[in-house]
Amino acid sequence: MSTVICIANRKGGVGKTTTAINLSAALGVAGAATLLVDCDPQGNATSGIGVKLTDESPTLYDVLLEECPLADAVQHTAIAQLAVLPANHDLIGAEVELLNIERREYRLQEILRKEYDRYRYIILDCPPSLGLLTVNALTAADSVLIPLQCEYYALEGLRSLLETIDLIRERLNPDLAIEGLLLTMFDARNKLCHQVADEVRKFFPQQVFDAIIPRNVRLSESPSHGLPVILYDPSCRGAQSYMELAQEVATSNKST
Amino acid sequence: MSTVICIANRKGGVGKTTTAINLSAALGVAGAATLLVDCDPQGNATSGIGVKLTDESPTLYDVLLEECPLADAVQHTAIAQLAVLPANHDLIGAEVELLNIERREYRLQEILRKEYDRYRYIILDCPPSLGLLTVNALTAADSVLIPLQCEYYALEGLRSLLETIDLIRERLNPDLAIEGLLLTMFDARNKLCHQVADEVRKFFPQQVFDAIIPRNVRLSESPSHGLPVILYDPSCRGAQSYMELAQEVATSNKST
Ligand SMILES: Nc1ncnc2c1ncn2[C@@H]1O[C@H](COP(=O)(O)OP(=O)(O)OP(=O)(O)O)[C@@H](O)[C@H]1O
Ligand SMILES: Nc1ncnc2c1ncn2[C@@H]1O[C@H](COP(=O)(O)OP(=O)(O)OP(=O)(O)O)[C@@H](O)[C@H]1O
Ligand SMILES: [Mg+2]
Ligand SMILES: [Mg+2]
Repeated sequence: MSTVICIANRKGGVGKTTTAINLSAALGVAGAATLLVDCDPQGNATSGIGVKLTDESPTLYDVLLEECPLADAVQHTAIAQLAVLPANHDLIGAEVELLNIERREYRLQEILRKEYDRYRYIILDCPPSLGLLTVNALTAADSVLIPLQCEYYALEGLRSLLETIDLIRERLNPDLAIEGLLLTMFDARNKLCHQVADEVRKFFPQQVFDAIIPRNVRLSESPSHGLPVILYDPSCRGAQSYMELAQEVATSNKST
Repeated sequence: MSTVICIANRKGGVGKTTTAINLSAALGVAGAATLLVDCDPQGNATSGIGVKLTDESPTLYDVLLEECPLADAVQHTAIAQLAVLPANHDLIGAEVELLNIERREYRLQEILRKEYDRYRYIILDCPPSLGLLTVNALTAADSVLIPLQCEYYALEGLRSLLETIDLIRERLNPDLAIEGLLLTMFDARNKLCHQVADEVRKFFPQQVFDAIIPRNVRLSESPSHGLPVILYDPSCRGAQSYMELAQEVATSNKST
């Protein structure tokens, strides 16, 4: 039994990678076998969690184009129960090369399906766009977790993101659910933050996580040490809030 | 005589739109005829500067596919010398439809070339990706202004962005120059900010603007009022820093 959660939002810089890394780490530390898949050619999740690639290291690119089995590309992390399928710049090529392949949207789903017995959670970090890599991730996922920065442009992008999710549900992945909306970089002193948060809860009453991720400098420092915040500074508010999030995610996905 | 400047960085949320809006506004207020072109299907530059579109309003999508001349799509703003070519969600379709057209990378360049007599500056806001819309913008531009958030992931993305610019220069736009690297959301109390800033100046000694954009809540509030910060709160540090930037840009592009 495995739960595949896609972390997506076309708006840039809202905390997708920070959430993918720290949620995966918190699930791993709690004892659940977790795989973090970096679906962004920027490779921020790969470097943020401390994986160092050489020119020969296999990545998601090689796995998607069937040049290497997933198990050969997976790398270990400082957390025993957390493994990473890394990405690098080559992944940009996959968007072009997959265009000519049959069932190109199902590529990632078919690959991850074989790993369901090995991992309890599979977390997918997406780039800030709605291209073929994000479509592959949304097709492979059981649910979508949407990080939302509490800023003006955040609400604008939400409608078109939900329209895209509806399209994916109609054409590619009928069971795609919404895991929840996560308020990120929340600064309690900032009036705009409260206004955006109230608006989001009004429009999506059942779907906003109780856990709120505060703006916390330790979260932006931890990737420069190649560590999830839970290992970098476990007592900081950033680490606490991601542990709360992991708790909520585990509770709502408890296998009955 | 016109100068076309493209605001680009594949990393998301680094201040591309905030820079495009506020640099354009500062240039317009200083008396230079300026056109802001929103090349992002998110349409943040369009809404952030207060343009309200109806379902019938022509946008960059219609202009790119030659269904309407640019002059019919351009909208006025609260600043006499600043006009906007807006974008909305339809623009996503352009990435697909342009694929089948001859000289698809030169579309925007050919359209803007006709406007060189009308505008002293044309500022292009790009989405956080390196797809056909960003390629069109880089091909149409005289120079690229790169906003850089002073955070760990900023440096990572810079190398691949500069490689892309080199490719564009080799194949599509031989005169493409770098206008400069702009440090954004700078928080003087944060050690990491200073470290990243020092690193950027070390690698690119001549190319970092003197103007530094501070993290300033007025910059994130102004789009919710549909105003550039120069009109929303002219005395705040955010407005001052963008006026300084406009001064530097105007000085380095002084027509001799
Ligand atoms: N809660 C937080 N507090 C402070 N800084 C944060 C927080 N969350 C993320 N950051 C920082 O903000 C920046 C943007 O976050 P991140 O890179 O995770 O966003 P993203 O949505 O993955 O961006 P992209 O759209 O480029 O993929 C990063 O430099 C990150 O370290
Ligand atoms: N100097 C600043 N101080 C405070 N907030 C800022 C600053 N610059 C930008 N912001 C806010 O940070 C968020 C990201 O900025 P912006 O949307 O301009 O980035 P972007 O690079 O255009 O994002 P995208 O990659 O999605 O296009 C916005 O909510 C914006 O209002
Ligand atoms: Mg990311
Ligand atoms: Mg933008």
